[in-house]
This record gives sequence, C-alpha cells and structure tokens, in this order.
Amino acid sequence: HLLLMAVVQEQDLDIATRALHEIGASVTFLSSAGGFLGRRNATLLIGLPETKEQAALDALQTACRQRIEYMTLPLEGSPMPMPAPVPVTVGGATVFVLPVERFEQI
Amino acid sequence: HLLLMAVVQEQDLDIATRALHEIGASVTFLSSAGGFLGRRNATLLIGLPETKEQAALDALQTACRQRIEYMTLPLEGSPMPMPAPVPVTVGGATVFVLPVERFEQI
Amino acid sequence: HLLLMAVVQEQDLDIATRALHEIGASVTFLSSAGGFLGRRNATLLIGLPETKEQAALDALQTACRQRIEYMTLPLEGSPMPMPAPVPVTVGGATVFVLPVERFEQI
Ligand SMILES: Nc1ncnc2c1ncn2[C@@H]1O[C@@H]2COP(=O)(O)O[C@H]3[C@@H](O)[C@H](n4cnc5c(N)ncnc54)O[C@@H]3COP(=O)(O)O[C@H]2[C@H]1O
Ligand SMILES: Nc1ncnc2c1ncn2[C@@H]1O[C@@H]2COP(=O)(O)O[C@H]3[C@@H](O)[C@H](n4cnc5c(N)ncnc54)O[C@@H]3COP(=O)(O)O[C@H]2[C@H]1O
Ligand SMILES: Nc1ncnc2c1ncn2[C@@H]1O[C@@H]2COP(=O)(O)O[C@H]3[C@@H](O)[C@H](n4cnc5c(N)ncnc54)O[C@@H]3COP(=O)(O)O[C@H]2[C@H]1O
Repeated sequence: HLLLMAVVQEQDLDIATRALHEIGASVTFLSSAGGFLGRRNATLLIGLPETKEQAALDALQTACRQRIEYMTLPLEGSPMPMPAPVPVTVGGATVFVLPVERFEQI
Repeated sequence: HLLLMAVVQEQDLDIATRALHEIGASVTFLSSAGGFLGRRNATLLIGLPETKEQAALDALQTACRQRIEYMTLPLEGSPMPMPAPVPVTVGGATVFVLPVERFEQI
Repeated sequence: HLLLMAVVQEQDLDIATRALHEIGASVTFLSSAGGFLGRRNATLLIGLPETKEQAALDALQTACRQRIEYMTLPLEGSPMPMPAPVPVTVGGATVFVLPVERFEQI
C-alpha cells in the first residue's frame, strides 16, 4: 500500500474527487493553505494499493488545472505601497507518494 | 520511530485520544472530511516509537466503533429525485503506519 | 525528496514560514490542535530535496520558541474543583521526516 498526499486547488476538488472515486480510490480531505500566496487549497490523503498509483496520478493530472494568480508587490524606493501585480502560476497538483509500512482498517 | 495517520469518526475522538494518552502516545488532530459521504471526521497524527505500534492500533480498535450512515440516492428513471436511503458502514478507523527517517523535537 | 511534517505553535507560524522560504522551501499549512492541551497549532507540510533537510530543521529550530502554557487541574479529595495551575512546556517544533517514493508536480 501507498499513501498519496496531494495539494490541489480548491476549484479542482470536485473533479479530482470524482476522478479518484472512478478508479476505486478513497479520499480524505484536509483543508490547507499555501505558504507563499496564502490561498486556501486542499490536501488530499489517498491510500491505495501500489497497482493503482499510476491511475491515481493520471486522474489528478486530468482533473487539476494550472491557473494564473496575481500577487501585488509594493514598488521599491516608493514611499507609497504601489501595487505592481505579479503573475504566479499555481497548480495542477503537488503530489507526494509515501511508502506505507502497514495499512489497517479496524 | 513511526508516524500513524488515523482517520477516525468525530464521535470517537475523545475516547480515542484518551486511550492513546493512556499508552503514553501524543496526538495532533487535523480536521478532515470523507470524500465519499462528505461527513466531517478527524485525522490523527500519532508519532511514536516502534515498540508502541501494536498498543496504539489496539487502542484505536477499542475506541473506534463501526456505524451505519445513510445516503439518499434518487431512483433511476424517475423524473423526481425520490430518496432511496442506502446504508453505508463507516469506521472504526483507517490507519496508515508510515516509516519515519528522522524524528526531532526542536 | 523528503516530506517534513512539523507541528509548530501558532505564534511561530509567520517566522517559521519566512525562514523556510528563505532557504527555498515551499510550505503547505494544515490547521491542527494538540491532543493534550487542546490548543490550536499548525502542521506544516514541507516537501524538499534531501540536500535541504538540515537547513529546514535549522530554520525551524531558529524560528520556533519554547513556551510555558498552564493547565488547571482540580485538587484531589476536594469537593470543589479548585484550580491548581500546572506549567507545561510546549514547543519549539515536533518534526517528522518522511521518506518519499515519488514527488510529482503535475
Ligand atoms: N519560494 C517561492 N518562490 C517563488 N514562487 C513560489 C515559491 N513558493 C511557491 N511559489 C509559487 O507560488 C505558487 C503558490 O504557492 P503556495 O505555497 O501558496 O501553494 C503551494 C503549496 O501549498 C503546495 N506546495 C507546492 N510545492 C510544495 C512543496 N514542495 N512542499 C509543500 N507544499 C507544496 O502547493 C501549492 C501550489 O504550488 P505551485 O508550485 O503549483 O504554485 C506555487 C509556485 O508557483
Ligand atoms: N484508502 C483510504 N484513503 C484515504 N482515506 C480513507 C481511505 N479509506 C477510508 N478513508 C477515510 O475514512 C473514512 C471512513 O471510511 P470507511 O471505509 O470506514 O467507510 C467508507 C466506506 O464504507 C464507504 N465508501 C468509501 N468509498 C467508497 C467507494 N468508492 N465505494 C463504495 N463505498 C465507499 O463510505 C464510507 C465513508 O467514506 P468516506 O470517504 O466519506 O470517509 C472515509 C475516508 O475519509
Ligand atoms: N509524538 C507526537 N505525535 C504527534 N503530535 C505530537 C507529538 N509530540 C508533540 N506533538 C504535537 O506537538 C504539540 C506540542 O508538543 P510538545 O511536546 O512541545 O508539548 C507538549 C508536552 O510538553 C506536553 N504533553 C503532551 N503529551 C503529554 C503527555 N502524554 N503527558 C505529559 N505531558 C504531555 O503538553 C504539550 C502540548 O501537547 P499537545 O498534545 O497539546 O500538543 C502537541 C502535539 O500537537
């Protein structure tokens, strides 16, 4: 067994969950936030047999889109915080595949 | 050291935490939700020495109960969403035992 | 790649995040609570290459402070719950370094 921890954008949550259920994977949602932009996102815990690893990654690849978010930075040397919006690419998904020593449903 | 991640039902949280403290284990709660039924549950992070692994699993086994939840599905072919409640067994606990390369209290 | 899961006190969150960004690490915040004192804290998910492991631990060491919290316990044998505040040392940070089989940004 493996445990996937996938950080996905809020907007992709429904599609990602449905795609994972379609391959027979169960999911637990943890609500989370990104450290850089501070936006709310979701961390999915997906425990599955090794045989389903690639199918789960493909499901996330299909479901999770890349988007442009903007952050505003004040201009250097200016006495005023003048917004200068900087585009930041966010997503699809950031996935960690962790080895599991033991998986129990008790 | 090992890290247990255990998804438990809300109703079992107090008993599970007390049972884990009784075996000298520390717990961090993450609030979470199930992907299938959408109900709020809790994910426990339990870091402990390998010698306590079985005791922790036994504590969760004792504390976490199986319950029947109902989900309503519309009847196929009907123009009206007619609730047909389907029983779903939830719980005791779903536990992932993860190997830990390094454990630090800093 | 490795995945660090670090339970840190709320008060240290900003400093810890900034220190981790300074070493080029990305962070996801999960809001969490301690099982013993019940206080809200934060669990940081920090995925990084093995070469940055020590730098991340040093960043957390510098950012996260130890504090004294008080819990009140009723006096034994007393018919009244008489508060007897007990000092409990909390923090810096509790860190689990987990091996990662596969790290994907998709
Ligand atoms: N130090 C830095 N310098 C310049 N740009 C930076 C940066 N850290 C992040 N970014 C950019 O900002 C986006 C949002 O990052 P955030 O940390 O809010 O939100 C992140 C974070 O919550 C999580 N994440 C990504 N990589 C991670 C990692 N190695 N460990 C833990 N969480 C990660 O996934 C979310 C989306 O990440 P994604 O890479 O798609 O998108 C990132 C990336 O394009
Ligand atoms: N392999 C895994 N990886 C990550 N998290 C896991 C997991 N297995 C279980 N969980 C977590 O534990 C909760 C209870 O699961 P349980 O299997 O007892 O009880 C489940 C199971 O009896 C049933 N169920 C779940 N997925 C199903 C599916 N794809 N088809 C049919 N029944 C399903 O519905 C109940 C509630 O499921 P829900 O997803 O809302 O909530 C799940 C989920 O949050
Ligand atoms: N092995 C582990 N696995 C998972 N999470 C862990 C962990 N060790 C620590 N944590 C997390 O870090 C928080 C701070 O722990 P710390 O050991 O600094 O500070 C602890 C410790 O000094 C004390 N404490 C915890 N458990 C105790 C116990 N069973 N007996 C006596 N004192 C305890 O109370 C403070 C607050 O504990 P609390 O549980 O509220 O909050 C804990 C918990 O959320």
